[in-house]
Amino acid sequence: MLIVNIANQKGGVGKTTTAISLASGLAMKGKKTLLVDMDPQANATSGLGINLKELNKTIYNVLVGVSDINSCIITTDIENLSLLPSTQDLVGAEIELVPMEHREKKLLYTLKNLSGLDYVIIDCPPSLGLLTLNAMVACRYIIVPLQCEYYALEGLAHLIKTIKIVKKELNPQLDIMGILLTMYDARNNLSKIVYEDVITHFGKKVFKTVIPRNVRLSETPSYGMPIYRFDNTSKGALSYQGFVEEFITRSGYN
Amino acid sequence: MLIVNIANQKGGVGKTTTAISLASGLAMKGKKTLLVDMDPQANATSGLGINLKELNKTIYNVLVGVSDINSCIITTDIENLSLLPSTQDLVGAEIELVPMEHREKKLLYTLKNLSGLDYVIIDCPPSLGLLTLNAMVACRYIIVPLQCEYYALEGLAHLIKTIKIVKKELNPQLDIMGILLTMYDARNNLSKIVYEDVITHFGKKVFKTVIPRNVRLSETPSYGMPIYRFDNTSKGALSYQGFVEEFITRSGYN
Ligand SMILES: Nc1ncnc2c1ncn2[C@@H]1O[C@H](COP(=O)(O)OP(=O)(O)OP(=O)(O)O)[C@@H](O)[C@H]1O
Ligand SMILES: Nc1ncnc2c1ncn2[C@@H]1O[C@H](COP(=O)(O)OP(=O)(O)OP(=O)(O)O)[C@@H](O)[C@H]1O
Ligand SMILES: [Mg+2]
Ligand SMILES: [Mg+2]
Repeated sequence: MLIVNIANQKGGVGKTTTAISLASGLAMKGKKTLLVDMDPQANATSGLGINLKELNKTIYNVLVGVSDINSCIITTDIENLSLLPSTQDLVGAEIELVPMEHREKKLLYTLKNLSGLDYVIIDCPPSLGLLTLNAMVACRYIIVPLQCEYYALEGLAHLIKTIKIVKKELNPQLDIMGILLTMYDARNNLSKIVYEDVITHFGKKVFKTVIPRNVRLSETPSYGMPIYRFDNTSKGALSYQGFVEEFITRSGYN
Repeated sequence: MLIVNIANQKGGVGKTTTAISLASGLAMKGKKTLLVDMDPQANATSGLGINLKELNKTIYNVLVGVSDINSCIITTDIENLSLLPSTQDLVGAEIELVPMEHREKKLLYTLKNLSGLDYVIIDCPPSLGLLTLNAMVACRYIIVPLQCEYYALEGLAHLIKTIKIVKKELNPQLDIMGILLTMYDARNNLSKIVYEDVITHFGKKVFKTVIPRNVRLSETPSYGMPIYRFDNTSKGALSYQGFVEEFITRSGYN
């Protein structure tokens, strides 16, 4: 079982879109995959068409409560893809976890109760607080979606510094699997500048697949389905399919 | 002195771009304005060309430490615009504030030590944690930038619910001044659908000015200046100038 985290404290860079596209892409290739939604916005949950109001148990019950993770996981319309859903109440967890013992290891201990899975993909909120920290302590790899814009690039150094500290203090197996460039717009110079800059600094750590800006990717969440089901011939679907292939190679699984 | 908060827990919707464009627009009209950067990403600080490494004191010293706010405020190269800068260390404040008394009122008490200002504009991080809560308790109005996309629209109900609770429990004078539609792309249907939906539900609460998607707005932060200095004839600059006018009318100040 390989645990991978999709993280970046910069908001709106494509974390959820990448988490859903990767998890569903792996499931459609027959890999048993669990998507964990660690964001109080619960976008990964609604992006798969799940109605938040119908959920009895969520990740909140697992992190702050005493529920067993297996009683909170639900199936989705996609074969081989299951989901640990989020809730807006999770926003309180960041405060409730603070006084607890092993507050940054709650997710790590919970995921140990899972079996029969090939991959666990974790979608993170846009912050470096206790929820993202829990995900960084629990995972083997981090994938960093990077929007081709200035503020996103600026925040990268801080994210990498944080990952190094977590690796040294809490999770020695932690590594960045790669940086995925998202919302690349070939018509605009800024995208090219950011792309060149990232390749120069991070070389092989940058996924060869670049995700273009593609309106179908922003439309698909309103239909509650991954891009492959919404418009399988779109540039968005094709680029994420390429990313899933590259991910499988980098993860060393076949 | 009117205190206004730019907030939305959804990431990447244009909070910082709106905060900088509003604060600098007001200053250029001769209003004494302070921009408060409450985000550990410190984008409002770097977006005004300030080098984070050269800062001795920041908002961290004010919220968690014991420094007087007036000793932490710096001038910018825009006349009438001053800044309370942020730092990446602010990410620790969310945890350090939890055990403190009046943890949600730290900013409120601090801003009481200010004088000689017409406006205070607060840029918030993409979350509903203690930093954003402090800003909601301290302000009179909230402006909600709303990206014309599905996930952003979905999060609006949760944001409004949270604002109602803060108004009832902590800050009775709190109101939403308005919802500002951002990154509107006339070529794409989704923008029109979101626009219609918001107007139907929120009517007059929606600013008449709509901010179009404009590449100059994503380029300007890398030059460390507000849009008016970078490209004053761009669609981005013209639409934000219209917004500043509308803001002055709605705020009742002249
Ligand atoms: N390649 C793309 N092209 C066009 N739109 C995209 C693309 N990727 C994502 N989007 C849209 O951009 C917005 C931001 O993406 P998304 O919500 O996945 O980012 P995020 O990093 O998860 O945001 P947050 O920081 O709020 O969690 C969404 O409305 C999404 O539908
Ligand atoms: N109208 C616009 N057109 C094009 N790009 C824009 C526009 N407004 C903002 N941007 C760019 O989009 C990105 C997101 O905007 P911004 O950083 O202001 O959002 P935010 O809500 O402050 O993000 P965060 O949630 O991370 O704080 C930035 O790179 C910014 O330069
Ligand atoms: Mg997300
Ligand atoms: Mg911002």
